[in-house]
Amino acid sequence: EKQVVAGIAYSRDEAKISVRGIPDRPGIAAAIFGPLTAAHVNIDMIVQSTGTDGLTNMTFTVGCVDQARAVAVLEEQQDHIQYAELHTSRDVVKISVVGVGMRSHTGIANTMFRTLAERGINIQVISTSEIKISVLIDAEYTELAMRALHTAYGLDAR
Amino acid sequence: EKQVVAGIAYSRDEAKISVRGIPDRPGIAAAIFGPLTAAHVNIDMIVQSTGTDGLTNMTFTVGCVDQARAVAVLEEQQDHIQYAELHTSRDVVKISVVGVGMRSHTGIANTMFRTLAERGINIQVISTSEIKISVLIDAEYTELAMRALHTAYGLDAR
Ligand SMILES: C[C@@H](O)[C@H](N)C(=O)O
Ligand SMILES: C[C@@H](O)[C@H](N)C(=O)O
Repeated sequence: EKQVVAGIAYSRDEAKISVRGIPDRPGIAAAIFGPLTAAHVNIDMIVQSTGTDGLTNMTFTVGCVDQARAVAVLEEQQDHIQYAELHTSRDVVKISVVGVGMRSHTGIANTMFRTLAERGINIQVISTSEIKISVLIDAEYTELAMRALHTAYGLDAR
Repeated sequence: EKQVVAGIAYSRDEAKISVRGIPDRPGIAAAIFGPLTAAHVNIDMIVQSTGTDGLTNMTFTVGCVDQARAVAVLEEQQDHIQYAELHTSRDVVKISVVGVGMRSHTGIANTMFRTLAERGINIQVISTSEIKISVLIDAEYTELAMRALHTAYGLDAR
């Protein structure tokens, strides 16, 4: 069944910042984004899935120009946020598959994940909305992933 | 500064499914979504942030009608996916704040997180796209959260 995909986009201007081992209780997300807002850091993706044993991880991305400032803000706030580890990397690329009305984007997501798996590309972060699936992968796979995904969704001939 | 928010939406037809302690290596996302696609499960949100020590958690939501089938598919595939724990709950609500052109949605996100924190509401899952911020919270807070967010973004008078 032909999946209806409008296009595939990528962005290299993404610095990934992961805050790990944060308490999963009210107020922690505000303790992270309050200072970042005050420092005028432009956030792109924000991703947090469910935690385990009262702790969770949160990953977000900023434009590369804001990476150092964002990290400095978080390091100042470590006592207030109480994270165990802060990890950051610019070696990532965001790749987004945009569907056309994706209530059931299970099939579109499956094609994306299968295509990346077949080429041995590890998916670091996943975030979806109604019309889009975005992943963060290692930047060195940008061209390989983009070519493979265009083929997988039948976008080559265009 | 007045944040430009187009509206706030919520959906109670969400069953949260968390797969915890999955290996963070190529092919695992495909091992999860391949069988779910074959079982015609309609997925809404998919959220995975960066892992720790080679393991990560993935959370996704399905319409309540698909919850039992999705859980059965995952339980059959436990050896193949190698997750440590599967957790599911219908007691959640998805609340989404839709902005207008949100390159810098840091401020909009901050208002959302602060407003929920002030009322003691824990944020279980976060996922964003360019124009939208979605969170999963406990369903019992639906009315309180919607009212508080409408006030916070100045949408009351409309
Ligand atoms: C956890 C899962 O996303 C894994 N990293 C994969 O690429 O499939
Ligand atoms: C981890 C963080 O999202 C926390 N659960 C909060 O509500 O702020």
